[in-house]
Amino acid sequence: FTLNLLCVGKNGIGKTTLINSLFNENFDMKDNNGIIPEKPLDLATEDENGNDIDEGLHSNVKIETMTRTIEENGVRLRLTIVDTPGFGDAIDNSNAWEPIVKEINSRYDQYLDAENKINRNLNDDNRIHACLYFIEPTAHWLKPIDLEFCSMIHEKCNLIPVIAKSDILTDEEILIFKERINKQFLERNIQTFKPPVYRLDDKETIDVATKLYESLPYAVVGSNDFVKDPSNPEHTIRGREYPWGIIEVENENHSDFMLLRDLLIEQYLEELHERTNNVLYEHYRSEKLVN
Amino acid sequence: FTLNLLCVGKNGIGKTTLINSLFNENFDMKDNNGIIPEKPLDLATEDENGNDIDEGLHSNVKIETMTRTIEENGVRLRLTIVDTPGFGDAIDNSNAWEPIVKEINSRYDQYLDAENKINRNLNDDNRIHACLYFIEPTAHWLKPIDLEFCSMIHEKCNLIPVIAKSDILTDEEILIFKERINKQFLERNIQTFKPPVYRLDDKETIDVATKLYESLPYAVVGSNDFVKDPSNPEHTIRGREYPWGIIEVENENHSDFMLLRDLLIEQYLEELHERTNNVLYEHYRSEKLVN
Ligand SMILES: Nc1nc2c(ncn2[C@@H]2O[C@H](COP(=O)(O)OP(=O)(O)O)[C@@H](O)[C@H]2O)c(=O)[nH]1
Ligand SMILES: Nc1nc2c(ncn2[C@@H]2O[C@H](COP(=O)(O)OP(=O)(O)O)[C@@H](O)[C@H]2O)c(=O)[nH]1
Repeated sequence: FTLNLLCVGKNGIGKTTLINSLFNENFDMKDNNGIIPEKPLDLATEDENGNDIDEGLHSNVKIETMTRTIEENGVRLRLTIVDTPGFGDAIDNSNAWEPIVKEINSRYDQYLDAENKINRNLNDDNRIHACLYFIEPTAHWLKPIDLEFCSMIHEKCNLIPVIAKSDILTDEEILIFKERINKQFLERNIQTFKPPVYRLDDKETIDVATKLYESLPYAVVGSNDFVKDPSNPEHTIRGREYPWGIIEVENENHSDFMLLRDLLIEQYLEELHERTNNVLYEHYRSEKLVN
Repeated sequence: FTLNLLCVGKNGIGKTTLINSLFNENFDMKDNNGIIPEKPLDLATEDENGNDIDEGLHSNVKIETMTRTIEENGVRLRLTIVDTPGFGDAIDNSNAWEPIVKEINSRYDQYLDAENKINRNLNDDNRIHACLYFIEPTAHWLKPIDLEFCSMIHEKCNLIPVIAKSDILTDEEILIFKERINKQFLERNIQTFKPPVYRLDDKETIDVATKLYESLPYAVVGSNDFVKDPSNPEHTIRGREYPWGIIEVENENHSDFMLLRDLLIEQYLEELHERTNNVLYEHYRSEKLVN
């Protein structure tokens, strides 16, 4: 199994932490050496003046790729994270989407070339299977940069929007925010990934698929820390510890983290592949033939 | 007693909520009619596209003033909030500080003119007694806009920096963030308000003053909501309710909110007046005479 996951969002929004929480890994999406820095706050991308090292007047988006083979429940997964540092961090962020769309296209082109070879080896599928788009938890509306990016990307790869650091919002604020986001998506015909439902599925499967789709965007929480499990003090679990309580990353009542893990890894990995191959890649290929 | 309080920070950073929590009021710093909107999320300053109504390429900072007489523990306080919508919200935020410094200066000029009149009435003191500067809880470093503003303002009025929505950070992250902020302030000689210590003060008073100063910037939390008091279910208290616990605004273990209230209202209101009059205003006046 392979999963090529594109992650897009501002510096410090929690991408590294979420990826590490999802896959129980320690990617370091700051300097690509795969080790979580001792102090998660010790970020290499900023200098002492609070200036992002890449931050300038104009957008400067990098594409950084990390691949690792991980084992989940006895299943081996070749996981590639495509990170996009610099997105949304500049003073002028116009066209921040361009380098990212270019990257998706170049991976489609790679596959296209491979398909056209005589002794083709299609095991090396480097196409992007899903894009995790990180939304800031302002609870207001999506910003122009969010809407611009999502409309440029949703016909190119499976879009899975998440509300980052959602622990800052109460359940009520999350509901209102999700309503607004989905309203804005609808108005612009922005399609998020929809777990397909098959005619012979049983009721339970349909219910799961429906719930996964209707809960978008996922209000997620991630953590690099392990804290005492409140319900099992011998145990430690991923969480964030506060004077008023412990946020448990894998607790379904605390956030939509488990829904995201379900969608991305447990239940719909194959569907993500299929839609990429049968719908999005085909769309790209036919557009290319026309032009 | 009067308190003229300048509030500076990005839209949605929590200024309205904090002011209402501090003074048990319901200012609406969005449209100046003093009523909390039914849905605190129903902000008038953004349209459906997530565009701040004032947001454009260039900075567009407004100065909005609200005055109210409130009663705290039998003491009447004439409270004036000077809000600065638009600060930090544009795509290009250079010189966002200018309209704000102009406002402080014009209030000093007002007082100067009044002093020079024959039948002067100095009861109308409209000078700014303190500036609450709201820092985003990124846990990284202060941004260029933060440093620029604080260095332009600290010699003009008493600077009290706060870390907004600090509930997003663990205690450990708050400590690290405060260290970095104070380091950056030190490097630039930015002075924050320091509760004065007098020769005849008793140990307890000195300890309080020291603690108040050393805890800057205050990591605060505010709330418009009232929730069941966990330690007294008959009671309601200001708080934010989550599946994992309740953040109590007035709980000293949950944030530095009570320290801020102490500094601003309970203990050092007179000192804020005195420093404004004896140090900052004098500084302004002598600069003006020189020029
Ligand atoms: N409150 C809260 N903080 C988070 C969460 N995820 C990450 N953080 C913190 O946010 C900071 C930046 O996270 P990081 O993953 O490095 O962001 P990245 O730059 O997008 O990769 C770190 O201090 C994390 O501990 C979350 O879900 N909730
Ligand atoms: N998590 C958290 N949210 C807050 C806090 N203070 C305010 N908010 C929320 O942030 C949003 C904007 O707050 P508001 O006071 O209107 O911001 P303003 O635009 O700066 O006046 C509202 O939804 C508040 O409920 C806080 O201390 N912690």
